[in-house]
Amino acid sequence: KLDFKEKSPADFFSENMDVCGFDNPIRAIYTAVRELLENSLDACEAADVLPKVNLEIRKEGEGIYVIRIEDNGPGIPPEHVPESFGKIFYSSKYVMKQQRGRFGMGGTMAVMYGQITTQRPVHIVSMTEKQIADLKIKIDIIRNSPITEPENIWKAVKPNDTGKQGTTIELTLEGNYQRAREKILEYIKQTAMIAPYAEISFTEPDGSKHLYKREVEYLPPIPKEAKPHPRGVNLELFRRLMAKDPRSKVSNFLVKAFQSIGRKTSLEVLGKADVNPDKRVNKLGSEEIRRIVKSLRKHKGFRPPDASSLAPMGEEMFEAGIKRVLKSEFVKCIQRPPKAYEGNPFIVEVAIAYGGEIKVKEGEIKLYRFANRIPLLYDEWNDVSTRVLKRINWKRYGVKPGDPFAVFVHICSTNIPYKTLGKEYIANKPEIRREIYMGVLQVAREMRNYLNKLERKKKTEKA
Amino acid sequence: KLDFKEKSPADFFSENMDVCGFDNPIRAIYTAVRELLENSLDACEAADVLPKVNLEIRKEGEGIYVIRIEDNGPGIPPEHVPESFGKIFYSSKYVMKQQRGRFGMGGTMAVMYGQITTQRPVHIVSMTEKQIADLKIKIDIIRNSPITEPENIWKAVKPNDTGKQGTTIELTLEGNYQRAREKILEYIKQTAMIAPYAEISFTEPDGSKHLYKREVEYLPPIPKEAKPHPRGVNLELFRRLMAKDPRSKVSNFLVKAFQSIGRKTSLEVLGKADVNPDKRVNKLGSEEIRRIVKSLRKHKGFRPPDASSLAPMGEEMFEAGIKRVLKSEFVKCIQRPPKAYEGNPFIVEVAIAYGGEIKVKEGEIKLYRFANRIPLLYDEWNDVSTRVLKRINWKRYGVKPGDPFAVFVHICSTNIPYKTLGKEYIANKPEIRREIYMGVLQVAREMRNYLNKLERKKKTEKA
Ligand SMILES: Nc1ncnc2c1ncn2[C@@H]1O[C@H](COP(=O)(O)OP(=O)(O)OP(=O)(O)O)[C@@H](O)[C@H]1O
Ligand SMILES: Nc1ncnc2c1ncn2[C@@H]1O[C@H](COP(=O)(O)OP(=O)(O)OP(=O)(O)O)[C@@H](O)[C@H]1O
Ligand SMILES: [Mg+2]
Ligand SMILES: [Mg+2]
Repeated sequence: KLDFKEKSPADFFSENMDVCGFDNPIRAIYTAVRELLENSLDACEAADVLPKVNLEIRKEGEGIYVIRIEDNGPGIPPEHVPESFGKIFYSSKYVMKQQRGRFGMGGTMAVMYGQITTQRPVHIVSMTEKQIADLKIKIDIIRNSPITEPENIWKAVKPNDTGKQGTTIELTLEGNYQRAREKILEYIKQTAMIAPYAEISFTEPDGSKHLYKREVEYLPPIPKEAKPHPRGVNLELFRRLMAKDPRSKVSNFLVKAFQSIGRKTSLEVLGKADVNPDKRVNKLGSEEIRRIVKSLRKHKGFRPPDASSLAPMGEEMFEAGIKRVLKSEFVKCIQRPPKAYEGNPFIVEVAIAYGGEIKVKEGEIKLYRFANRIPLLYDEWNDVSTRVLKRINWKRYGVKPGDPFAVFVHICSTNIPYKTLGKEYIANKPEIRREIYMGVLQVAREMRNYLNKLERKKKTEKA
Repeated sequence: KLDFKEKSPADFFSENMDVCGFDNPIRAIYTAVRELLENSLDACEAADVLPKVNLEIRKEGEGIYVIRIEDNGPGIPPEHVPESFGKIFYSSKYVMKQQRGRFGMGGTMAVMYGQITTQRPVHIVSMTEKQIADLKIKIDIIRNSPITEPENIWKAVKPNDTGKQGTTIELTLEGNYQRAREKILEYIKQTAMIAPYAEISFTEPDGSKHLYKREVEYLPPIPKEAKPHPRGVNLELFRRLMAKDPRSKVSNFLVKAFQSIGRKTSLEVLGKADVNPDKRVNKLGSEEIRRIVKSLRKHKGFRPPDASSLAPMGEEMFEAGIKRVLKSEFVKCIQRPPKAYEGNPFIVEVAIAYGGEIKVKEGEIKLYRFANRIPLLYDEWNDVSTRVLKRINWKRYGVKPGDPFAVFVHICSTNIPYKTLGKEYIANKPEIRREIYMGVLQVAREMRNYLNKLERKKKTEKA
């Protein structure tokens, strides 16, 4: 009488859309815009192309909108288009480098929400270097697999002789644009601030156009895939790395599988674990593996992680972006050194701004949060950055909540520890919290110096 | 050069444990306890058995604990044990009635966290009416499938001639019991308050025992599986219901597929949709289906959902539980009438208590949140109940933040709209928010009357 069932990921998420950021028609249209724009920016950056994205939202009917997004990225290889948008947990981003996408579900969830609320397929035109694919895609939700129109996708693929590349997506969904409008505009504005090399045009349903021109003409260096950092490694990860390199001597394996481990460190770690460094990986016993992992986790002297898998803003670019958008007289950004949590390299960048067009609610502290260049506009109360700000005694820095200052926190990592699949807020990881705290103290001190100077200047002027 | 990959759900969640409530060793041991205890209580209630649960946490080594839980429930059929704990999205609770479990992943995630951090299998002894199964289970994470010891589970199954039934689980995991202790104890205490028919014993690593005896000797009525309520139905759900009943006339289909639709309402809805009531379901065109769903969503006159799929506390039982635990002089509970959001029936119960052992932080309002009899102890800031409390002008009710009063919100539904897979907080659904708001106003007024009486009594005594 108990009915045991298995569900596919698509089936599961179709009944749990709240955990993916599709709570209601207001939030859904925001999340869909977010997921599509992040995909376009990821694709352009990974292909080393200065992004040019046209976003348009048209009204189709009462409470029904069409989101159209067009980018100048590399396009999507035709054979991967159906599953990229018709299968949950399908992605080209399951690799260890900084990108906005990571879950392999954002695009598919937007398509699913559109399908659930309007029954309409998503329309994709993908122009790669050699081919153009023009496809409509729905999701077989029970099976977690795409249904393509035409059924044989190759009937809709032809050679690309236009010289242009990029992806165009049209998605129809139930939405409440009026109530989502302010958040969508803020999201695009903050995206332009944190990705000043991107050109983004946005056309609203009523025809109003917004254009964010490129402010810089160069991309940040493309992140390279990294090996895991040994700090915080766990037994499962260790065993998976072993499975890829079973015949190496364990001392060589440690150097090859992890970043920041050289020959000397490898021998040190194995010494403390009491494991013969010349033993082959596939000959290690369970207890030896356990001791190696324990020794890795206790080891204090690892080189900090190499930052080549990350693409931080950089202090100057971040300050310039904030100045341009908020027009503040004082802006200071600090980039903390690279660290790792649970094997994942990360860099925290903290900025503070005073004056200009900063609008602060009474008694509140204005906090802008970013993760891998994604602006986070919801659910800030439980976010790790909010927790840090609560601990700061702002009086010591010459300000109080409600004063015209704003704090900016940008976390870059190969794996952002989101608490929700809707990428709303970030988990309270002690290593990350510490870096945010140190960064906030540093920039808060700089702001205090600036305010003191301002104060002295006022006094000299009065006298 | 782009590496497109598909991941199984287990593989995905093994790298995204933060979205499931396993953020770190403190939170993980709490979440594992939660998931296991909720499974035991669900199983006993569904089998109409007064729950008796023994929970024990033992220290195994430095930062390593064993959680052992034993219940007197129906046990798990041996053929379903491996996948119940070794496969994500496998569940007997994918049905439309109130239960704590719903996702089909809690138990498996606890096993996975234990395996990732200690490589140990979970040990399960399941005693059903006729069989005893004694199995160790690990998860093939890449494949999302169980690895059982013994490989042929039937070698570990024998007849049950003990006359006893129930499930015993031993799970070894990395945890930080010291820092999780307070929350675990609070969780068990609040569970005893909201499930006063359960007997729960808890033994801590240092040997201290806590026993929560049964306060009532009867179970709430067992929820029955419900049909969806038409309010807020969407096109995808409608099509799936159609697929189950293709040959009925659409007027009969509406009455059979949904609760709260009688013949008269069915004809009304079809009339507004301009669809022939005698047309067979499998003959309906896309446009007709669209109009029917639109008409269902706009229809104002549906009977409220039948509450037989829900198991609210009831005002008296809730008040008694609060009085017993907090010893407050004044406790008032209001049960709101059954409503629905997005096709899911729900009932909100709100209570307020004044005085007694209520501890409130300065300037804060003490809020206890429950969903389907699960105490929610984390991430309250973004919860729908917190949003409601922020809108209340407490001065009008004779109290201010920091006074010794507490608000309790219990939401029962066939589908609780959690925002996280760790079941931390609840999405801001307008229908639910409205019922909480109305309930809080009602109980706040009762508290004001009580405080006024108290005030008058003081004055008469002085005079
Ligand atoms: N505009 C685009 N240009 C090129 N490739 C794209 C584009 N949009 C999506 N893709 C491809 O489709 C895949 C699936 O996208 P989807 O948004 O579902 O997941 P993701 O971006 O990998 O992860 P996340 O769920 O975190 O966004 C991506 O990994 C990428 O390879
Ligand atoms: N103590 C128990 N007694 C009887 N059955 C159990 C017990 N624990 C687990 N089960 C069975 O195992 C299944 C899987 O449990 P699991 O916790 O993974 O998912 P769930 O409870 O269905 O949903 P959720 O993820 O929301 O908890 C349950 O649906 C139930 O059938
Ligand atoms: Mg994406
Ligand atoms: Mg469960």
